[in-house]
Amino acid sequence: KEAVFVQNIMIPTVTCNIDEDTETVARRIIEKNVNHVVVVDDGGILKGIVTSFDITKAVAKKEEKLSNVVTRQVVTASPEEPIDSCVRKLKKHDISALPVVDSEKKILGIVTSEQISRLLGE
Amino acid sequence: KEAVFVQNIMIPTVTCNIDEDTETVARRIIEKNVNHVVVVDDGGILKGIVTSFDITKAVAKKEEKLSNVVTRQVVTASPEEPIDSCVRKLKKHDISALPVVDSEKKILGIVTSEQISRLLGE
Ligand SMILES: C[S@@+](CC[C@H](N)C(=O)[O-])C[C@H]1O[C@@H](n2cnc3c(N)ncnc32)[C@H](O)[C@@H]1O
Ligand SMILES: C[S@@+](CC[C@H](N)C(=O)[O-])C[C@H]1O[C@@H](n2cnc3c(N)ncnc32)[C@H](O)[C@@H]1O
Repeated sequence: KEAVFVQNIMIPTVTCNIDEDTETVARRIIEKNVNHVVVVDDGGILKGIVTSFDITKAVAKKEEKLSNVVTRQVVTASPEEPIDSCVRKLKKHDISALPVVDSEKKILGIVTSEQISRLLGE
Repeated sequence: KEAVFVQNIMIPTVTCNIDEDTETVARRIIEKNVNHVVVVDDGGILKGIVTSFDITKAVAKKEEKLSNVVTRQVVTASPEEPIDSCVRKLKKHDISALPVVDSEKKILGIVTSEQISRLLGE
């Protein structure tokens, strides 16, 4: 098995801004057919993450504001990071995606357990 | 690499009944910390699947009834199925979990891309 790195399997991110409302983000998740939306500022810098799990939490807790469901402390990956390191991070935090950032926290892409699992189907 | 089969990595399912409402299922997703809920009848037979993606769809489309967001045509796996076959099914249908059933469609567990990706971290 050749070593695989994040840059080989990362995909483009679907993003939103912290000022958008929950319903708008929910529509984007459905239109783009993804489960993870990365929250960025106007310079493309990582500010948080919102997933379909968080939208579900908003339904369960009757929460309206996006800023109350966004996760701010985001676990990330770097492009040169090996896949086995990502898998350990995903397992440790019980999450299924890692936004990929550069040294200034600028968003470069996202790596998901869906993409990682596909390495086993080849 | 030893061959790995569904029965080696499948986990217990969180289930619901088609008569429950969307908010109750959303609360169960949050309480159990999962993204997939399997819809079963009183005999434990597979009837559909509801995910946090579907609850997000209910928010995006202002849909109240669970029966209008449940996916009825479910792609499944069997306990003796090899993992690479599951990965191809997940990719083909753009989904991230396969309920595991016996020949009578009785629910035995679920296999997710999260569990499959963990095989690469060992
Ligand atoms: C703890 S997981 C539990 C459910 C399931 N394992 C999953 O991955 O969706 C759900 C929570 O993780 C958060 N989350 C997802 N990816 C994350 C990441 N890279 N860093 C920090 N939190 C993340 C989401 O915002 C959500 O509140
Ligand atoms: C097509 S996926 C797209 C988003 C993302 N790839 C994911 O897996 O959540 C979302 C839809 O797939 C459906 N789904 C999930 N697992 C399924 C399965 N095993 N068989 C059929 N449909 C499934 C859900 O009910 C949901 O409506």
